[in-house]
Amino acid sequence: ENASVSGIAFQKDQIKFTLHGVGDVPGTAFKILGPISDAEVEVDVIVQNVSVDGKTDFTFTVSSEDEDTVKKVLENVKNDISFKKLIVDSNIAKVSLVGVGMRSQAGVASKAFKALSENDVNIQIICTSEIKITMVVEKDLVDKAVEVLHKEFELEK
Amino acid sequence: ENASVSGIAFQKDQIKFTLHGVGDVPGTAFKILGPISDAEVEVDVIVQNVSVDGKTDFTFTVSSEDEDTVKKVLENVKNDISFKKLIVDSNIAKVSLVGVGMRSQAGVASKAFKALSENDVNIQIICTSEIKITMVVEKDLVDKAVEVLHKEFELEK
Ligand SMILES: C[C@@H](O)[C@H](N)C(=O)O
Ligand SMILES: C[C@@H](O)[C@H](N)C(=O)O
Repeated sequence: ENASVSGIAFQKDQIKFTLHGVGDVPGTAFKILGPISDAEVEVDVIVQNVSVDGKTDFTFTVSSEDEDTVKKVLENVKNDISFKKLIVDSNIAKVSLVGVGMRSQAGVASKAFKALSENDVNIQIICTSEIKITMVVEKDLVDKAVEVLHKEFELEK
Repeated sequence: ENASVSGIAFQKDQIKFTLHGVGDVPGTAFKILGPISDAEVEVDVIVQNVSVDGKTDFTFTVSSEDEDTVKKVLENVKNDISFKKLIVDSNIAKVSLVGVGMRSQAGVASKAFKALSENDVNIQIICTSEIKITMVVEKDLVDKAVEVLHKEFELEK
């Protein structure tokens, strides 16, 4: 199992924007991200879960330096997309486990989640692909998270 | 922009489990995924967005053949994790855009979202990493989604 995790990556200077309570209809994701991309802002993580009662949350992270640009863009699209509230959080960091064949091992993910929970690191966002588990945690906890995961997966620092 | 998308992947025989309304405290993700991994079930996508009022939704997909195993496992953990309801949906498929350097191009994501919305394909889940945009759509729409994305990004079938 350990053999499949090849490294831990992290990124601190990010800011998270969450549009809480958007309508789950075709076009919503484009109405949010289209204007952001037109403003030439680089987006990192995009995450959206299933809707319940027709509403869902749409979250994306950008570099901290783009905070004002994104706020302006979202101000302009406010009338085009209905959402209950905008949650902006700059007190975050991204931590990723990188490896190959990870997907087939819920064990890797659960091992990472266990190690973080034993060290009181709350996981705010989780998003996985075949070779990567991406998590967002509180900025102050990212160093601890990276250390805990290095130890858990027996990786060199 | 197009140059950065190298392919489209899809997977049909999946089933999506969503624990709606879990507590956003350390240990929750492990309590859900630990038993699933102990049962040797292969998990594909795991996605969780930020919590609002201390609650969030935890979704993961597995192969359709593992439906009964996962249901049994979740039945056993029900008392250990508080959640409002379990939503199980086998009418889904995964569609992914694969490429390099994709992250830096919100443009790629917004282009994909636009093309899908113009063809009335609703996106149920979105989860991105640097080289991949993963989406979950209704099973009946996956062929159309793949075709639309091939055309949009000028890829060979
Ligand atoms: C919420 C958003 O993803 C919507 N379902 C869409 O397809 O654009
Ligand atoms: C919801 C779940 O991810 C929780 N925040 C945890 O850390 O386990």
